[in-house]
Amino acid sequence: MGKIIAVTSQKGGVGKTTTVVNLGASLAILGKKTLLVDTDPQGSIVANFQIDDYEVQNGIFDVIVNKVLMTDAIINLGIENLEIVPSNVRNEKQEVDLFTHGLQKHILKSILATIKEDYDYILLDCPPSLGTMTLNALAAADSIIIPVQPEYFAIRALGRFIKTIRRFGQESNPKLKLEGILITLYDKRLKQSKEIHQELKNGFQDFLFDTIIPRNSKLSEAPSYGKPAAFFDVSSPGSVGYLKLAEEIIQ
Amino acid sequence: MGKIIAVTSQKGGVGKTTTVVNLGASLAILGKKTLLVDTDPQGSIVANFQIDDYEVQNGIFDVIVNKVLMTDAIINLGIENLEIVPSNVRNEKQEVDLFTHGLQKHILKSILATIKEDYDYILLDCPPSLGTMTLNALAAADSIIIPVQPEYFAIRALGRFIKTIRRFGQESNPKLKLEGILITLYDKRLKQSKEIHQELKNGFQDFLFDTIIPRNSKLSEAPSYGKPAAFFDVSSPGSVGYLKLAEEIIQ
Ligand SMILES: Nc1ncnc2c1ncn2[C@@H]1O[C@H](COP(=O)(O)OP(=O)(O)OP(=O)(O)O)[C@@H](O)[C@H]1O
Ligand SMILES: Nc1ncnc2c1ncn2[C@@H]1O[C@H](COP(=O)(O)OP(=O)(O)OP(=O)(O)O)[C@@H](O)[C@H]1O
Ligand SMILES: [Mg+2]
Ligand SMILES: [Mg+2]
Repeated sequence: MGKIIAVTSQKGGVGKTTTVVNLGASLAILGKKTLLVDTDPQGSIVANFQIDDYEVQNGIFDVIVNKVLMTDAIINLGIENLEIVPSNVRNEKQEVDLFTHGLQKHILKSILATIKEDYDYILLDCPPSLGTMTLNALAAADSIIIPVQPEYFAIRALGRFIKTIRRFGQESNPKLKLEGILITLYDKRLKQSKEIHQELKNGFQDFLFDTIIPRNSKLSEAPSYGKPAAFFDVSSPGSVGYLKLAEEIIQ
Repeated sequence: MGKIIAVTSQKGGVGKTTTVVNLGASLAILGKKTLLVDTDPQGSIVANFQIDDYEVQNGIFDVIVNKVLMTDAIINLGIENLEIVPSNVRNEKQEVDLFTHGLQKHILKSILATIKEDYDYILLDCPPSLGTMTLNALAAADSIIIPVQPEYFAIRALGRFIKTIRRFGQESNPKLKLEGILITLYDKRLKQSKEIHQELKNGFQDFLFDTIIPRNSKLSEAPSYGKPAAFFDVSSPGSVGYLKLAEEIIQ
């Protein structure tokens, strides 16, 4: 069925990578064959699974720049239904090469076309900017998820971002949909969490996921266990949040 | 004396903007004439002081793209010793124009030269990427501060980033110094805070500031008060942290 979902936001540190890793794990648990693709040159999705850089042969860099086959960059984690393509950008020269090759916005789309039908879901992790990799992800995706931390500038930034994506979509990917806006890092001890949640409901009612991801230490500790939270503490609020999100998406 | 300090990191959401706003406020409180410059096209430093976009006439965008005088972009906040230059990028076309003009890496440096001696400190807020605005900030700065959140990939990302900056410094700004690495968002309830702090001490001993900025709700709530935490709750851990940092820098 090959549904491609890009997880993107221009704001940094809002849980794009955490969402890709944990939503991916949840979809896998629920029986959906899932591929995680790291398009962030600074990305370290592999490190969430305690795979060291020296164990990685090929990644999205090698596929896009050196025309390595996508199938040669897919890492099997030994976890049912979950595979990943690391970013594998080792230094700044490689980052520049990736950027230059990425100027052809549809290169990622054509690469994913070669393996799309092997998976139920392909999740694309994006860097915190509207650069070539994010634009490639937007050109390739069927839909996008925008994680939003409930902090004071979230609404303004979100409005601008959605405008930009709509315009880009009209030019380069008219079928691009908004899967949903996901509230992340919700901290119930902070008054702003409730305030901004309400503002988001007022402004973006139809697009907000019902699921809210709470701030939960299990999610940030997960890399020290080498696996997503659902695989070592499935009843933690963070794990439950992402499982619910997966169910919401699968409906 | 005009010391220019760029606050920069490739990781998103680590407190670059929070550091610029609160360190700036602290330097002002300690009697140093301080200017905050927002080089982030997505930036909203003004919103921390409850200034609305429609109240802003000129910003770094107008100075760099339309050759407006820097002095015409400086906003007096009515706070002693503290002024700001907003980013004032209103839409994507402006963001592209800023990018294109920013390809001349020394344009920010020459702009700042016109007002450098009017201040004791000029703090530059950077976006979460090594794009044209960050490169301009690095070319213009006397020194840099790198905020680091103690999370599991912080060390690896930091090492790569410092390498990149060193190389850039050699080419474009040989006198560029590392003012220090600042641990931010330190959460004493998380075991990883202490672990990563220790790893940072082991790897970057001489460059770590003694001051650590704790996670403190006063810092994230500040925008709802329209002023940095030190101006409404000076004894909060967040305020005290940034005041100590200012003292450490002034020495
Ligand atoms: N719900 C959560 N609870 C606790 N910690 C979280 C949660 N979501 C994310 N984090 C932590 O917050 C930090 C930032 O998250 P993450 O790296 O996923 O954001 P990002 O949007 O991918 O950042 P970037 O913009 O740099 O790519 C990480 O240390 C992560 O472990
Ligand atoms: N010490 C702290 N305690 C509590 N909240 C904090 C602290 N530092 C930053 N924050 C909050 O964390 C969020 C991210 O901080 P901030 O915007 O300063 O990071 P940034 O590095 O500038 O992000 P970006 O990479 O998007 O520019 C904001 O909501 C901010 O209020
Ligand atoms: Mg990320
Ligand atoms: Mg910022």
